[in-house]
Amino acid sequence: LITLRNISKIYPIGSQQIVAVDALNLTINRREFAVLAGPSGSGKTTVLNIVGALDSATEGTVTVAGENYQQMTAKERADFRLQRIGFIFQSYNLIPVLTAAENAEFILMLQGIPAQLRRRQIEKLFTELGIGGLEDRRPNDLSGGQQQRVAIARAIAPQPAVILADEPTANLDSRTAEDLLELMRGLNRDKGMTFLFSSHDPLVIAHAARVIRLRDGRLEEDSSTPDS
Amino acid sequence: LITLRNISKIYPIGSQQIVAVDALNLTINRREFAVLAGPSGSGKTTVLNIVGALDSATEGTVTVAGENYQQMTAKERADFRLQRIGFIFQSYNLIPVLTAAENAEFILMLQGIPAQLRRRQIEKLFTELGIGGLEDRRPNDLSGGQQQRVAIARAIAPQPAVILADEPTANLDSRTAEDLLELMRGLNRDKGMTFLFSSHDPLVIAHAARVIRLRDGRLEEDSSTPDS
Ligand SMILES: Nc1ncnc2c1ncn2[C@@H]1O[C@H](COP(=O)(O)OP(=O)(O)OP(=O)(O)O)[C@@H](O)[C@H]1O
Ligand SMILES: Nc1ncnc2c1ncn2[C@@H]1O[C@H](COP(=O)(O)OP(=O)(O)OP(=O)(O)O)[C@@H](O)[C@H]1O
Ligand SMILES: [Mg+2]
Ligand SMILES: [Mg+2]
Repeated sequence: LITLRNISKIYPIGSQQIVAVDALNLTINRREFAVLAGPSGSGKTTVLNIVGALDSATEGTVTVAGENYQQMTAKERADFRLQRIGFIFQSYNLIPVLTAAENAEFILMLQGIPAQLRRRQIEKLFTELGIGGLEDRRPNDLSGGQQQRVAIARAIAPQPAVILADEPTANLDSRTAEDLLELMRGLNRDKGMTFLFSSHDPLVIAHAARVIRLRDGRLEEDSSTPDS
Repeated sequence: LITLRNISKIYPIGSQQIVAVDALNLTINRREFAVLAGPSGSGKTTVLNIVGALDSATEGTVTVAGENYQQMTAKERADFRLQRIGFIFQSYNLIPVLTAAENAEFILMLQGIPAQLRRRQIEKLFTELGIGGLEDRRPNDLSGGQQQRVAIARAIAPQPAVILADEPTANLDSRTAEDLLELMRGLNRDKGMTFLFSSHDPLVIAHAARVIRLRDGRLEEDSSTPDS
């Protein structure tokens, strides 16, 4: 489903070259439940951004669902991302002037789903995420972990083929994180959604069928558990 | 050092009253190393904001270092906070147009410390936090965990009497989090700095000499380890 071939990302800063990702080769298959693990600064967010067409690689090719990103126009990549990929950002990126429900239902609205049906879907999802009742709050009136779950709902609601989740449990207590991972494993199992996380959280790593370890932008280890 | 007496925080939202903190009594003594623990939404950030004079309580009194917050003017509270309290925000609040070093040295500059001396102090602190070499980057060119450590450096650099840290390890891997907690315990032991954390992280809770558990805005449990 997702193939990264010899992917590098280099930022020129002043006279330096910062190598954020270094000649990475990676294949993610349909229905996988995989996590990118590694120290702070090891390249996890950069890899997710490249997979999600939010960022371009300096070298190498990215192919997602048979589509080569470099052969698409900027508009085609944007449309592809909107319709086929759900992205949970490390810093949420919620829109402060919209309510939690308006933030979460955004893509459903673009897909032309009628308002009442959207509201029902969002309310159900919010309840499953433990934020039922918070639909009409603004993001600034929510706790950190509540904001995180609104960002999660926004990515999940359109049921995309692929979910890219950057540190989705960073601001959640272990009970809430467990519930979230159960929810996501259910979507993986029952709807065939592919999940690629980046995470430091041992809980996420424990739930993942495959752990891809990065260090200094390079692949250090790539292991699947035997029963996955 | 810090006394909260019968503290409540209530937000009126539409026709509802949201009780974020409910009749909380708490005393934090000098040199403590304590953590506020509890589920997402249980009131940790709200309590820290009240202790740090960033937010006012709806009911009850807050006394810090003998000063009653309600008896101070807004300017006096702001000065007090700037000089006596270091705050690490759950969402960092770094200034995007300043470099990492400029963000971190801000209060040292207000204190009139000369530029070269400031730079040396910040470089040393950045190295201890594992972000040495990132002084001249802008926050947007840093990873999530690197931004978090810039926010930590900003709070620690002026060596305030009290540090209030809201989820300081949320975006850090366990190795980096361990190093951070060692650094903070060193400051607690050698400089007598008082630390009050809010955290979900079992690592932080394990390092804390005292764990104050919240649930639904109320105190659920308040326990010190025998050797602390
Ligand atoms: N815009 C940029 N300009 C320069 N360097 C960058 C930029 N963005 C990221 N980097 C660097 O690239 C490296 C990888 O960053 P990335 O955000 O992918 O790390 P990460 O694994 O997600 O870290 P964390 O766990 O802290 O979120 C880091 O060393 C970071 O400083
Ligand atoms: N401005 C506000 N208006 C209304 N309700 C609020 C506001 N700020 C916080 N709340 C509510 O108060 C409660 C406590 O919030 P707080 O941010 O203190 O929780 P927290 O323990 O820090 O959670 P987390 O672990 O998710 O960061 C939550 O239910 C939250 O929705
Ligand atoms: Mg990251
Ligand atoms: Mg909080």
